[in-house]
Amino acid sequence: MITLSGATRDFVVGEQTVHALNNVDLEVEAGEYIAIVGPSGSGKSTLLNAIGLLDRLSKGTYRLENHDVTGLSDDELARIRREKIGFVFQFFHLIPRLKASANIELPLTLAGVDPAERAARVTAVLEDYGLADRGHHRPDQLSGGQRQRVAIARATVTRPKLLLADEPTGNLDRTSGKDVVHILERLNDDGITLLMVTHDPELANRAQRKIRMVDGAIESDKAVVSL
Amino acid sequence: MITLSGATRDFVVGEQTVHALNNVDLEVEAGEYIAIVGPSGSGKSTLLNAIGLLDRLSKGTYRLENHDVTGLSDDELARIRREKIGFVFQFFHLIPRLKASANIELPLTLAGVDPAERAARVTAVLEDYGLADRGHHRPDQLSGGQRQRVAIARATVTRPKLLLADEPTGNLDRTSGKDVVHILERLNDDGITLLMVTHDPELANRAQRKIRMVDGAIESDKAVVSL
Ligand SMILES: Nc1ncnc2c1ncn2[C@@H]1O[C@H](COP(=O)(O)OP(=O)(O)OP(=O)(O)O)[C@@H](O)[C@H]1O
Ligand SMILES: Nc1ncnc2c1ncn2[C@@H]1O[C@H](COP(=O)(O)OP(=O)(O)OP(=O)(O)O)[C@@H](O)[C@H]1O
Ligand SMILES: [Mg+2]
Ligand SMILES: [Mg+2]
Repeated sequence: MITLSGATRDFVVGEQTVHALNNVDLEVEAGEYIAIVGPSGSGKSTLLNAIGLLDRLSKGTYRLENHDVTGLSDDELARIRREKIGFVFQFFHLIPRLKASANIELPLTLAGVDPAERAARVTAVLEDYGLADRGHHRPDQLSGGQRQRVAIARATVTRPKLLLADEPTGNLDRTSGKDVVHILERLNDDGITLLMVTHDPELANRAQRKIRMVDGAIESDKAVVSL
Repeated sequence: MITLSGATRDFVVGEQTVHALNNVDLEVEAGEYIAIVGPSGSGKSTLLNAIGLLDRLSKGTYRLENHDVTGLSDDELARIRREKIGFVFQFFHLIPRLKASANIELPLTLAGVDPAERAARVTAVLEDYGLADRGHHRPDQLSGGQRQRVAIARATVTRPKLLLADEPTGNLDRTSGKDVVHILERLNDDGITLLMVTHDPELANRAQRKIRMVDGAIESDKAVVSL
């Protein structure tokens, strides 16, 4: 499903160049459940942004579902994202002036889903994520963990083929975090490819495969051995 | 140092009233090290914001260092915050157009510290928090955990009497998180009062006292028994 080959992403700050991704090779089959771990600043978000077509590579190639997406136009990338990718951002990026329910509904509207179906799905995910009484709140009227759950609900409501989650439990207590992960794992059981960046070692060990990044490179890429 | 009495904070959203803080009584002595835990949405950030004078109570009183601060003007609250309180926000609130070093330096400038001393202190904290080569980066040129550490550096660089940290390790790997907590604990050893909201049970168990919140109320308030 995903093939990165020699993937490099450089950032220039003044005189300095940061090699946020440094010659990364990666293959992901459809339906895999992968945890991405590593120190702060090691390139995890940069990797996820590249895979999610939110950012372009400086060097190397990216094939998504066997199409070379490296050189596509912004419009083409936006279309693929809308149709195939759900992204949970490390800092959510909710739309401030829209209530939680409207934020969650937006991808369904962009996908052309009819109003009745949209309303039903939004109600269902609000329930799933423990937000049933918070649908009318705008992001600034929500707690940190509630915003995080709205971001996750928004990314999953279209049941995308590829779900990319950047630190989805970083602002959640143990219980809310477990609830969220169970939902994401159910989606993976249904065939959705799930890539999750996480700082939580317990969470990482629930995946089938763990990729560890250090300084923009993949240091290890192994199956997770369940004890 | 801190006395909250009958502290209540209500939020109105449409027809609904959320009792984010519900009749909370709390006493904190100078120099204490307290963890605040509880489910997402239980009122932890609201409690910290009230203590940090970033938000006013709907009912009840707040005495800080034996002065009633409940009815003070915005200017008076701002002055007390500047002089006595360091706040690490759950979502950092860094100034987007300032580089990391300038973000960290700002409280020192507001406190009237001279330029040479400011430069020395900023350099020292950048080093402490593993950001020595990131001082020139703006927040949007930093990873999530790097931004978090800049927020912590900014809150601690003035060595405030009262340090309030809302989820200070939420975006940090285990190692960076430990480093940060060790620095905050050293400050507490030097007499700084430290209140930390955290979802990490291991972190919470390092404190001397643990306050658990549920639905806007303090459910328990106990000494932490070190095993
Ligand atoms: N726009 C940018 N300009 C310059 N440098 C950047 C930019 N974005 C990221 N970086 C740098 O690239 C490196 C990788 O960043 P990235 O956000 O991918 O890290 P991360 O592994 O997600 O970290 P964290 O766990 O802290 O979120 C970091 O050292 C960061 O400072
Ligand atoms: N401005 C607001 N308007 C309306 N409701 C609010 C507002 N701010 C917070 N709330 C509500 O008050 C409750 C407490 O919020 P708070 O941010 O204190 O929770 P928290 O314990 O910090 O949660 P988390 O662990 O998710 O950060 C939540 O249910 C939230 O929806
Ligand atoms: Mg990141
Ligand atoms: Mg909070």
